Amino acid sequence: DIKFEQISPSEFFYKNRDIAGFSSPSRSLYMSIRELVENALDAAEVGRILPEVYVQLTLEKDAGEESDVKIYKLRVEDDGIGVAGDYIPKAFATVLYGSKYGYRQSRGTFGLGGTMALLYGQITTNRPATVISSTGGKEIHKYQLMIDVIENKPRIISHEVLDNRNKWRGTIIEFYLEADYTGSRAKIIEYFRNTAIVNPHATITFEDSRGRLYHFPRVIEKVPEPPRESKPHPVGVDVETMSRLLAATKASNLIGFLTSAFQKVGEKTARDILELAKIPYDLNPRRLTHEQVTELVEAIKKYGKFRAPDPTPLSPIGEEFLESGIRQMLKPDFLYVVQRPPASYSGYPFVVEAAVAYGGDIPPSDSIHLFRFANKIPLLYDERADVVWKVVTERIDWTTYKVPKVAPLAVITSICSPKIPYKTVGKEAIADRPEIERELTTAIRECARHLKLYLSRIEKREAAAKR
Amino acid sequence: DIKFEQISPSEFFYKNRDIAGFSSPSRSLYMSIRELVENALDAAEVGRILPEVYVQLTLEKDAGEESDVKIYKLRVEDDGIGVAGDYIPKAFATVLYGSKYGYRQSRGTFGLGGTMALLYGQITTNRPATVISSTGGKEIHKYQLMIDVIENKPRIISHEVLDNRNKWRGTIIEFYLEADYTGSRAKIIEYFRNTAIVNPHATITFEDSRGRLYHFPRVIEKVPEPPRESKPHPVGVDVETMSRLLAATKASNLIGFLTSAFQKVGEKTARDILELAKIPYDLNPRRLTHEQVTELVEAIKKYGKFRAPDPTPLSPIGEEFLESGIRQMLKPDFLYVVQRPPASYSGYPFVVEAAVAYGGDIPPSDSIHLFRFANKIPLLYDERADVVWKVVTERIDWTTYKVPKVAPLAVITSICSPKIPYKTVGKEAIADRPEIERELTTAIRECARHLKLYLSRIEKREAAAKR
Ligand SMILES: Nc1ncnc2c1ncn2[C@@H]1O[C@H](COP(=O)(O)OP(=O)(O)OP(=O)(O)O)[C@@H](O)[C@H]1O
Ligand SMILES: Nc1ncnc2c1ncn2[C@@H]1O[C@H](COP(=O)(O)OP(=O)(O)OP(=O)(O)O)[C@@H](O)[C@H]1O
Ligand SMILES: [Mg+2]
Ligand SMILES: [Mg+2]
Repeated sequence: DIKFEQISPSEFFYKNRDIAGFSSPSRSLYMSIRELVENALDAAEVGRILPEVYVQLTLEKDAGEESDVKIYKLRVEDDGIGVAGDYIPKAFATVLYGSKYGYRQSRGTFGLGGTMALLYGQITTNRPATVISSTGGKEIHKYQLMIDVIENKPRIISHEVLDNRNKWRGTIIEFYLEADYTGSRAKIIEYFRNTAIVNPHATITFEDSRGRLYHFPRVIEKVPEPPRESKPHPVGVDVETMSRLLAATKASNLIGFLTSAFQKVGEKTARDILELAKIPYDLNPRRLTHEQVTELVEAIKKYGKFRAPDPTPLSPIGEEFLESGIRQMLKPDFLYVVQRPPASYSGYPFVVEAAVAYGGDIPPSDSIHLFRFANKIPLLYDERADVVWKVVTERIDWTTYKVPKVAPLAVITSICSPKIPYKTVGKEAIADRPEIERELTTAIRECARHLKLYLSRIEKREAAAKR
Repeated sequence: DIKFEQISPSEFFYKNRDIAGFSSPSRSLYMSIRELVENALDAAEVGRILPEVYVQLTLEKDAGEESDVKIYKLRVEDDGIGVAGDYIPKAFATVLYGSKYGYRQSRGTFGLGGTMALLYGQITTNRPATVISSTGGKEIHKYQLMIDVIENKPRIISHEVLDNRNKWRGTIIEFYLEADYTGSRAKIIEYFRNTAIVNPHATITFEDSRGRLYHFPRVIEKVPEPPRESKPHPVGVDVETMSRLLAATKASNLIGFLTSAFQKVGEKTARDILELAKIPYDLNPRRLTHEQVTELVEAIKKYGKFRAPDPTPLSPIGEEFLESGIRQMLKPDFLYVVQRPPASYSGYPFVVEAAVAYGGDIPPSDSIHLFRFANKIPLLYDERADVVWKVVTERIDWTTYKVPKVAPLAVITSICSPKIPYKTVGKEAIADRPEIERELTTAIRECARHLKLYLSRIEKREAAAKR
C-alpha cells in the first residue's frame, strides 16, 4: 500500500548525511571542525575584524583501546560579530537557515553546515550543544540547544542572558560527538595549516585531545577589503528569478526595472533588450504575462553585449599573500603567482588566482602536488572530481614546459565567487563550468611558461658547468 | 548588516541544482529522463506489473543552427500503479515528498527526482507540466502543474477529472525543457540499453526527436518477487531513531519494545541487551530518560551477536538474468556471474552481484570496462568516485589472474539495498562503506579466479597448438 510522506530538510540531511559529508566518524570530525572554523572566519570578515579562532578538542569518553572511535567534546571560539540573541536558536538548530544567501562571496552558502555538525553530535551522543554569543552589546546569550529533526526547528533546553560587562563580542560553540581523531588528524592539521596560509590576517589555534597545541599566529595586521553585496548580473538569469525581481520591483516601467534590478544595465542596454523582446518600454513590470517574462529572459540570452560583472562581491587572496604563504609552506626554488581579472559564469563574477612552485621542499613525484582553495577554504578531498584536476592533467601538457616525468612540482589554485559551483553539499570539489575551466587553464599556462624559462636557465647552467 | 532567511528545500535545490545533477543542458536532459524512467519502473514494481515504459522526445523550438541547446518536449508514459488524484500535485510539484521513505528497496529514495525534472523544465521554459494518472479506478485525473519554488508547494493551473471507461491504469508526464540532446544522446541510449538488460521483464521504448525509435522488448513474462517492507535492524540505529521508535511503540515494557520494533531480536537477545545497558526489563518504553536511551544504543553497539538482516526488502537482479543480459550485451567468450549472500551495513541489508566477462565483443583496453548498477539503475557518471572503481583498481591485482596489461576485460557489479549510500543527490557514485567494499572484493575475486582458470586453459591450448 502506498503511503505518501513529506519530510523536512533536517530529516533529509539526517537520513542522507553521507551527502552532507558526514559519512564516517573520522570524516565527520573533519567536517565539524571545518564548518565551525569557516563560520568563525565569515563572522570576522563581515565585521572587518582581525579573526581570532580557538579550537579545542578534548576526549570525553574512551570507548576502549580497540576502537579509534570515541566521544569527544569540540569547542570553537571566535571574536567575530556574534549572533543576536533571538536568532541563535534558528541559526544553529535549523537547517536551511542563514545569513549568507545574498550575492556576495562568503565561505558559507547553504545555511546548513553549522547545524549539520550539531545534528551529527546530537545523534551520536544524545547531548545538547551550548552556544554562547554576543554582538558586543549589553547582553551575552547562552543557550543549550537540540534540534527537532522531524520538524527542523530548535529545541531550547535552557536560555540565560548574562551581563556583558567586558563588552565581549564573539561566539562560542561547544558540543559532543562520536569521532575518530586518529583517522582524521592528518587532514585536520593540514586544514588548519592551509587555512592559515590563505588567511594571513587570522590567528588560529588548535588544541587537540593529546595536549598538542597547533598555533598559527597572524602575519599581517590589516583586514582585507570585505566583499560587498551587489545586484544580480543579467546573464544567466532564468524565468524564476526574473519573475521574482519583477514582482518585487518599485519601478513603474520596464526601463526603470531593468536598470534598477540588475548591475551593468544602463538605459540604452535596457531599450535594446526590450526591443529584442518586442515588449513596450512603458509596461508595468508587475503586469507582464507569462509569455512576456519568457521573451524578456530569451532576449537577455540573445543580447550578449553585457559588460563583465562587478567585482565588488569578490575578495580574492591577493598575489602578495598567496606568494608569501606558498613560500612559507613549500620554500620553493621557483614560484610564479598570477591573479586573473574578474570573469563570470551564469551571471556570477569569479576570479581565479594560480601559482606554480618548483623545487625547494616539494618532494619529487610523478603526480602533481595540488593545493586547491575556494573562497579561501582549503579543499582536501575529492581531488579527482575537481575541475582543477581536470585542467592540470588534461588541459596542460607539462612536458612542453620542460617538466620531467618525476618532478618537484606543485600547483596552487584559488577560485573566489559569490557562488562556487560545488559538486556536493560537502564542498570538496568544483564543477567544470566552461568559463571557470578556461580561466584556470589560462592562469596555469601563464605560470607554466615562466617555469619553462626557469627550467631552461637551470638546464643551460648545468650544461655550462659540465664543460 | 546581517539579514537571516529561511529557505525552503525547493529553493535550496533550485539555487544549487548542480548538486542535484542538473548542471548543464545535456546533463539535465539525461537526469530528467532517468528520474522519470526510474519512477515508472518503481511504479510497476510495487504493483507487480510487467513494466511498459514509453519515452518520447520531440523538438519544440529550435534556437538556431549554431546552438545544440533547444527547447524539447519530454513525455513519459507507464502502465504502473498510478497516483491517486489527491496526491498528484504534491507528488510531482513538491520537493521531499514521496512514497519511498520506508525500509524497502526501490530506485527512488529522496522524494526529489521527479519534481526536480519538472522544476528544471519550468525555470528554463516557464511552461506548466501535464500529469495524467489513474490507479485503474473510475477516474483519470489530469493536472497542469507548476511549482511554487519559494514555498515548495504545487500551483495547480488546471485540474480535470475524466471518466476511466477503459479501466486504464498508469501515469503520463509531459513537460518542456531546455536541453542539449546532441551532447547527451550517447549516454541516454546507453542508459536505456543497460536499464533494459537488468530489467528483462520491462518493455522500454524511446522515440527521439530525430524520429529514431529505440525499442527494448521484454525477454521474460514473469514479474520478479518485489521487495517487501521490513522492520529496522538494531545495528546502526542511533539515538534519534531509537527515541522515535520508543515514542511510537505500543509495547508496555522494554522486552516487548525491542522484540516488536526491530527485526532479528528475540526475547533472549532483548534481555541480553537490557542487561548490558543496565536497564530494568519492565520500564515503560515511553518513559526512558535521555541517559537510558543513550545506554540502550550503546549496549546495542557493544552486543555484536545479532543475526544478519532480513533479505526480504531486497530484490536483486538474479544470476540467471544477469548472465543472459551480459551475454546479450557483450557476447563474451568467458563469463562468470556470482550473487553473494545478503550482508549488512549500518543496519541495512544489501546484496552484491558481480560478473567478470572476457573476450567476445569487449574491445581490448588497458583500463577495465566497468558496468555499475545500484537497485537496477545503471550508473553512467562519476566512475572514479565509485567504490567499485576503488575495488577493481586497488583491491584486485589482475596480473595475478593472468590478465594481460591490454585485455578485453569487463566487470559488471550490482548492489541492491533499501538504502544505497550514494555520494550525491544525483545518484551516480556509491560511497566506500567498508562492508560494501568487502563484499564487492570477495565477489569480484571469486569471478577473477574462474577467469584465471579459463585464461590458463587458453594459454595451455595455444602452447600445445604451437608444438
Ligand atoms: N561563529 C559564528 N558567528 C556568527 N554567526 C554565525 C556563526 N556561526 C554561524 N553563524 C550564523 O549562523 C548561520 C548558519 O550557519 P551555518 O553554518 O549552518 O550555515 P552557513 O554558514 O550560512 O552556510 P553553510 O552551510 O554553507 O556553512 C550563518 O549564516 C551565520 O549567520
Ligand atoms: N510514474 C509514476 N507512477 C506512480 N507514482 C509516481 C510516478 N512518479 C512519481 N510517483 C510518485 O511520486 C513520488 C515522488 O517522486 P520523485 O521522483 O520526486 O521522488 P522519489 O521517486 O520518491 O525519490 P527520488 O528523488 O529518489 O526519485 C514517488 O515517491 C511516487 O510515489
Ligand atoms: Mg557555515
Ligand atoms: Mg523518483
